[in-house]
Amino acid sequence: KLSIGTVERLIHYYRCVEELIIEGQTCISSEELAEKTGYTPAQVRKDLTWHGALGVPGKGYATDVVQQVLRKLLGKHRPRLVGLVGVGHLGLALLRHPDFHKHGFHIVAGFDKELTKIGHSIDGVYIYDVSQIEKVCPLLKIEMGLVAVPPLEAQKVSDALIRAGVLGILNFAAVRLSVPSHVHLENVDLSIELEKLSCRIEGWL
Amino acid sequence: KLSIGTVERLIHYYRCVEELIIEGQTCISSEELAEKTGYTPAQVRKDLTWHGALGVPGKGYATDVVQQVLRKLLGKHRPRLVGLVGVGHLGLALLRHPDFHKHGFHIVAGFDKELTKIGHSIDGVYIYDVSQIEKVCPLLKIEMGLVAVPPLEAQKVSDALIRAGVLGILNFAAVRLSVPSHVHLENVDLSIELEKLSCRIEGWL
Ligand SMILES: NC(=O)c1ccc[n+]([C@@H]2O[C@H](COP(=O)([O-])OP(=O)(O)OC[C@H]3O[C@@H](n4cnc5c(N)ncnc54)[C@H](O)[C@@H]3O)[C@@H](O)[C@H]2O)c1
Ligand SMILES: NC(=O)c1ccc[n+]([C@@H]2O[C@H](COP(=O)([O-])OP(=O)(O)OC[C@H]3O[C@@H](n4cnc5c(N)ncnc54)[C@H](O)[C@@H]3O)[C@@H](O)[C@H]2O)c1
Repeated sequence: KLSIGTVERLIHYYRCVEELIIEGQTCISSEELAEKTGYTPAQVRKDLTWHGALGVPGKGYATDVVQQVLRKLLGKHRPRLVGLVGVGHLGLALLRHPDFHKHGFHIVAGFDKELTKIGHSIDGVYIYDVSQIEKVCPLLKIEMGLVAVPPLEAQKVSDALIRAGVLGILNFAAVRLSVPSHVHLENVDLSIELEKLSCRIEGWL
Repeated sequence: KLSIGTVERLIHYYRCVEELIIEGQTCISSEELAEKTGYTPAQVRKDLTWHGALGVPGKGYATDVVQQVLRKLLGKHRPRLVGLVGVGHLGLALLRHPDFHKHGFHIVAGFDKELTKIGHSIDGVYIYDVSQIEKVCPLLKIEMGLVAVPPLEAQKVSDALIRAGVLGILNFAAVRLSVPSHVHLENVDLSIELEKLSCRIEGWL
């Protein structure tokens, strides 16, 4: 099992080598990878060696080897299918953000309760009635749900996603959701990002 | 200087004791605080003692003492004023999210370039023309900026915020911004949250 810190570093290494491969770079030293991702060369070597990407002393690591090793680890060998519940301001921003797609995450269905939104396709994503979650998610093999509804609605849509077989929930609503132990929950709280920025400005960080 | 991990824990302790104080609880043990925040009691004790919140063995910590100590550290003794650039889908979701306000962050101005948005007030926040950033931010004492514009516009709005005296930028656009060394930059990349969730589902985390 990896720590969350390790996973974040591996994601950054992966994205870095992915760009380098596109630019035609076949080899990278731990110093260069460290500099591009903001970690120390020692940390980079420790992480890569631990996960089986062996480097050549004095030369570095083959970018395609690093990519292969990390691809498996990060589950990138297959597309990850996502359902979005709540197609409001935040939901629309999530639907239109090109990065998810670029990193292998595909929002394949939206769910809402507003009649003006249901039955339409936004950026190629069909919006279903929220009552259809349990029918549509298994059909489309959705394994992760984005909860972007108002706080009072979040628990019930999360329950519906779980009944539909979803294994992971990314929650944006400002409430503590309760999920069964086999379901993974990640909360996004942008005010925490503001707090960290504020601490940096205060000089504490 | 604190590590980012420590700052995140302190933020969670602060929010926890804030709720307890509202509920009238005057004392909390490290076990209870650990359980409510998801850390270990040993970590809680180490963090609080290090920062001057002394506990009574066998009894715990006075919630108001913990709040005072952390309040200073986290810069919460004063409101933190924020400007939002880009009042699109993401920008509107940020404007309407009640939590920022609750944690002492006040979005006091919005900036956009679309004529249909400029000159209006949304949820009590006036939307200025983006060309007014350098005039308005110092006047309103804005110290942090939220960059929620399309990727190709992000560097130039960030430059304008910096010329206006902003010390911290929270960037949502999928580009690497370049800022001078006295300015703090925090990037929000929700696809990283999806990656972490995916790793949890894969069982790696
Ligand atoms: N995590 C953060 O930092 C952060 C930032 C901004 C917003 N938010 C939160 O994200 C959520 C959405 O914000 P928003 O600005 O997009 O709100 P919004 O009101 O624009 O959108 C909410 C959408 O959910 C739909 N909806 C409501 N109840 C539903 C239900 N039971 N089933 C399906 N759909 C339902 C609405 O019809 C609407 O389309 C809110 O909880 C908000 O507080 C979080
Ligand atoms: N960080 C993440 O995970 C994440 C998630 C969703 C969206 N995003 C990003 O956030 C940004 C905004 O997304 P959105 O869906 O709200 O887009 P949007 O198109 O709905 O909104 C962009 C807004 O910026 C304004 N704008 C454009 N150029 C400007 C300029 N030079 N000065 C001032 N305002 C300007 C537009 O008029 C519009 O109101 C995009 O870069 C998007 O990729 C990031």
